[in-house]
Amino acid sequence: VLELRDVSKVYGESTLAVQALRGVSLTLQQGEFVAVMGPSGSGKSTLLQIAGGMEQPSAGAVSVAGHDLVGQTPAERAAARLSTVGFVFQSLNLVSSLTAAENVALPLELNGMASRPARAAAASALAEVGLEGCGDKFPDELSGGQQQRIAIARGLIGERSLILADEPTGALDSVTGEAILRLLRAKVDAGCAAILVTHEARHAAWADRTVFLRDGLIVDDTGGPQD
Amino acid sequence: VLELRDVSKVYGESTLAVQALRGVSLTLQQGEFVAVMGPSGSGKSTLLQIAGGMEQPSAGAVSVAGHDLVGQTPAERAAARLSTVGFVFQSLNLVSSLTAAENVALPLELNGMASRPARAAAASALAEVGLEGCGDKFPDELSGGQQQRIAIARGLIGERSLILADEPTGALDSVTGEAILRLLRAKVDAGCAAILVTHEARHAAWADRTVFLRDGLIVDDTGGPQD
Ligand SMILES: Nc1ncnc2c1ncn2[C@@H]1O[C@H](COP(=O)(O)OP(=O)(O)OP(=O)(O)O)[C@@H](O)[C@H]1O
Ligand SMILES: Nc1ncnc2c1ncn2[C@@H]1O[C@H](COP(=O)(O)OP(=O)(O)OP(=O)(O)O)[C@@H](O)[C@H]1O
Ligand SMILES: [Mg+2]
Ligand SMILES: [Mg+2]
Repeated sequence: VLELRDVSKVYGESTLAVQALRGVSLTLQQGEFVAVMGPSGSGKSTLLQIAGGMEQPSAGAVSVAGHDLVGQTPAERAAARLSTVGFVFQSLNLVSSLTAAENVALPLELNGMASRPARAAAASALAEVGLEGCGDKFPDELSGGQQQRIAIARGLIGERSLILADEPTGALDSVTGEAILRLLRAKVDAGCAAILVTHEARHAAWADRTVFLRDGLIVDDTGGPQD
Repeated sequence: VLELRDVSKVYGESTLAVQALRGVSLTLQQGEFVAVMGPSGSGKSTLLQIAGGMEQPSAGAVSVAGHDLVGQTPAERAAARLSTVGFVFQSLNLVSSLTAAENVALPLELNGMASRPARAAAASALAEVGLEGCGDKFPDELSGGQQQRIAIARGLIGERSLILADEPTGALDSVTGEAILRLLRAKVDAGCAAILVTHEARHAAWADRTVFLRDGLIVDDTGGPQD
């Protein structure tokens, strides 16, 4: 489903250049769940942005569901992403002028689904994250953790072959956080692949293996399934 | 330093009204450090916003450093807040058109300090949170955890008598998170009062006591210092 081969990423030019990733390789099969941990600034979000086609790598190859992302135009990448990748951004990126239900329905409507079935699917996705009845509220009428759960529902909705979740439970209490991990695990067991960036070891334990990043390099990989 | 007496908060009108706080009382002396925990949506951020004078309570009394906040105009509240309260917002609220150093210097400059000493103080505050050398970067050139640390440096800078931190370590790895707690504890030991909202029990353990919120009510308070 996902193949990153020797991916590097540099931000900025010459003296101000920051090397965010240095030759990272990662392969995910269908039904595989990988966690990524590492200190702040080590390249975790950059890895997800490149895997999801939102950022171009400076070097190396990226392919998602068989499509080679590096050779494509931004429009081609966006189209491939819409039907394949579900993304939960670290910065949430909710559209403040849309209600919770409209935000969650957005990926489905952008993919051509009619409004009425998209909104129905959004309502049940919101219920799955414990936000039934909040569909008509705008993001700024909700708490930080409630907003994060809207972003999670939007990232998990629809048939995705790859889910990329960037610290999705950072604003949640441990009970709510575990419920979200259970949901993510169920999506993987139903057949998609997922990468979870987290700072919580007990959340990484839900994955099949954990990759550790430090200064843009993969320094450890727990390999086989956790016993 | 802070006294909340029977504070209630309702958002919205009539049938859509949400009762965020229901008669909450909390008193903080100088040098006292209180943690607040509770499920997502239980009223933690609302409590901090009211304690810091950013939101008006629907009922009850609020006084910070002897000033009664409820009777004041927004301008009077803002002036009292600038010289008294340091705030770390859950949503960060960084000014994207300012650099990291300019964001951190802002509370000092708004309080009348000249640019040059304010920037020098900002540079050392950024170093205290592990971001030396990032002063000239803009927020969107930094990772999520780096942005959170800018917001923390801004909330702790200058002589504050009350620090209100709303889940300041949600985006940080455990090593960086502990370093931030140590910094907050040092500010309290130097004489200010602080409230920390957190979902991590091991971070709440740094405080003198922990208050638990549920559906807008204080349901538990560990009272005396943790043994
Ligand atoms: N501006 C607003 N308008 C309407 N309702 C609001 C507003 N802000 C918060 N609420 C509601 O008030 C309640 C308390 O919100 P608050 O932000 O204080 O929760 P919290 O405990 O900080 O939660 P979290 O852990 O998710 O950040 C929630 O039910 C929320 O939906
Ligand atoms: N748009 C950008 N422009 C310049 N530098 C950037 C940009 N985005 C990230 N960086 C830099 O690249 C490095 C990696 O950033 P990244 O966001 O991938 O870190 P991260 O591991 O996700 O950290 P965190 O845990 O704090 O979210 C950091 O040093 C950061 O400052
Ligand atoms: Mg990140
Ligand atoms: Mg909150």
